[in-house]
Amino acid sequence: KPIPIRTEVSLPTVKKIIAISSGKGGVGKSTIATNIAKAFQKSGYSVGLLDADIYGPNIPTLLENYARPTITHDDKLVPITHDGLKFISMGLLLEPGQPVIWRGPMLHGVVKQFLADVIWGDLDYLFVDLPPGTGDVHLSLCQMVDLTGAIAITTPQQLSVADVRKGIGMFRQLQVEVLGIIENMSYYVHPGTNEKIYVFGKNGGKNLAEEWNLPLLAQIPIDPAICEKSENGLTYLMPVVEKLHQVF
Amino acid sequence: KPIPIRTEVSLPTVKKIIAISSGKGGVGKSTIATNIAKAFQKSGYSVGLLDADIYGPNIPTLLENYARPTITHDDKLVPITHDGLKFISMGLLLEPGQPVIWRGPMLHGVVKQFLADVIWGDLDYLFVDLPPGTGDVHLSLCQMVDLTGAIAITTPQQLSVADVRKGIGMFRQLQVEVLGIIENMSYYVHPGTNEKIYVFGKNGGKNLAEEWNLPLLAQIPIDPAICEKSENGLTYLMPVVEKLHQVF
Ligand SMILES: Nc1ncnc2c1ncn2[C@@H]1O[C@H](COP(=O)(O)OP(=O)(O)O)[C@@H](O)[C@H]1O
Ligand SMILES: Nc1ncnc2c1ncn2[C@@H]1O[C@H](COP(=O)(O)OP(=O)(O)O)[C@@H](O)[C@H]1O
Repeated sequence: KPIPIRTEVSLPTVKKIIAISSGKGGVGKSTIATNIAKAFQKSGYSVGLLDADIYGPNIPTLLENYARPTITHDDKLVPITHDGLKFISMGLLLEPGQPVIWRGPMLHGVVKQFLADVIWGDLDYLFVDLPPGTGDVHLSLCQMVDLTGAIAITTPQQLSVADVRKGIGMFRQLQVEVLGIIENMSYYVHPGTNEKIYVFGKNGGKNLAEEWNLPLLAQIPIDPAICEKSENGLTYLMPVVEKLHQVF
Repeated sequence: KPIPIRTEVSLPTVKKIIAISSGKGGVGKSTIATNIAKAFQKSGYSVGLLDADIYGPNIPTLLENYARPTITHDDKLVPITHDGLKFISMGLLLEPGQPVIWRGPMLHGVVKQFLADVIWGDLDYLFVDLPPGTGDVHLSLCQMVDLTGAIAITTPQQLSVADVRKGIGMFRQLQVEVLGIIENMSYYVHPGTNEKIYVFGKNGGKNLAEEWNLPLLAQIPIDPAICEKSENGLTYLMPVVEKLHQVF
């Protein structure tokens, strides 16, 4: 029985809202969310990025931008603009290294605030970086706004594929369309020999895409340059802009 | 101001309870928790393993054991015994691939049930595999039982180190001792040339251990054999048994 969907929060100035999700942590979801947002922005769209991983808000680190958002007299948050990309994150509201030791209901409140009380303005796309799991934040997001869809990120590893499969199952139950799958850390190219080493196994994401009849939007190699600076991953995500347009 | 600790659940037959934690997902926490439990069991101790990752319960997959726990007439759960290791997981109570779409308070209930209503019997060690983040499950565990300590798992990557640092900060606030740090996926040994490739950077875990004056219990390489079968990681964890004894 599908869970009832409410549109508690209305964002009339935002055309499309896309969740970047996984189910499994550490698959590169935040890195990909940041690069997808930049890829759409570089293609000429107005884009926002909402960091909904309240316990592990890494977007400020990935953008190397820790500016404090200002709060207006009527308690609205002005998002930070980074090279034209608007973004908001719990990481901007905390001291570095400060853990957020909150229970579920507090998460619901923050997600609502980041959707309803941030001055997003006119946006073609708002990307939402979701935390691992299938809990409070996922439920709150899906019940508060009318999502255009979700992109599922996985690595080739079976454990990741199993958790991402649950994430896809959750979106189906919440009546949110999954737009496609991105497989990350697909292989490592040895710099000396140029051979592809499938460190984490082969084609886990590709097989998952076939299983659910979803487009495989990209297969991104393990690239140490991405570890050093997340935007080194941008070139792998540029082709996704065109692929997603075919899905809408 | 420290958060008050209650011992709501008493486990008189369990000598030590150790949390395996990270803060960041995908660092290999469940794989290491399973292998540490096995390493202690192979060293002659009676050991239990509690999978507290309710949204992503991977222990049954890692042990390749999906047996259904029986429930006694007075609603107690009999844990599954796998080669002498007692374990319980949400994964044993669900259909494969079934997502758990619950809010925080439900998690609290399950954690309490897995502590108080499972017939653990006499155990030298109970290892608890924690989910990513610093939320409901962490709070509930630390407030319900008197933990002996926690082991923090990280990869060398800065994003992981940052989230694990928050996890350590959380344990300090909850007055739980951190016993040591394990760095996982430290390097990849190229099979042809035997050279160490630091795919995810170098010494992130080692530096974190020095920063918090904690023992570095192990540095485990990326080993594709672990991906295929988690118990291939056991040899890397056997030395940890001895190292931990020096800490108690
Ligand atoms: N393709 C890649 N190659 C190398 N490192 C990567 C790649 N994708 C992500 N990473 C690194 O992996 C770590 C986890 O990425 P992150 O985006 O935080 O994942 P998640 O949001 O799923 O937890 C980060 O340190 C990041 O730099
Ligand atoms: N040292 C390692 N070498 C290769 N693969 C590993 C290693 N440690 C863990 N893995 C793999 O990484 C993935 C994530 O591990 P997992 O234990 O699920 O992490 P977590 O519990 O932190 O999310 C799994 O597919 C596992 O097989």
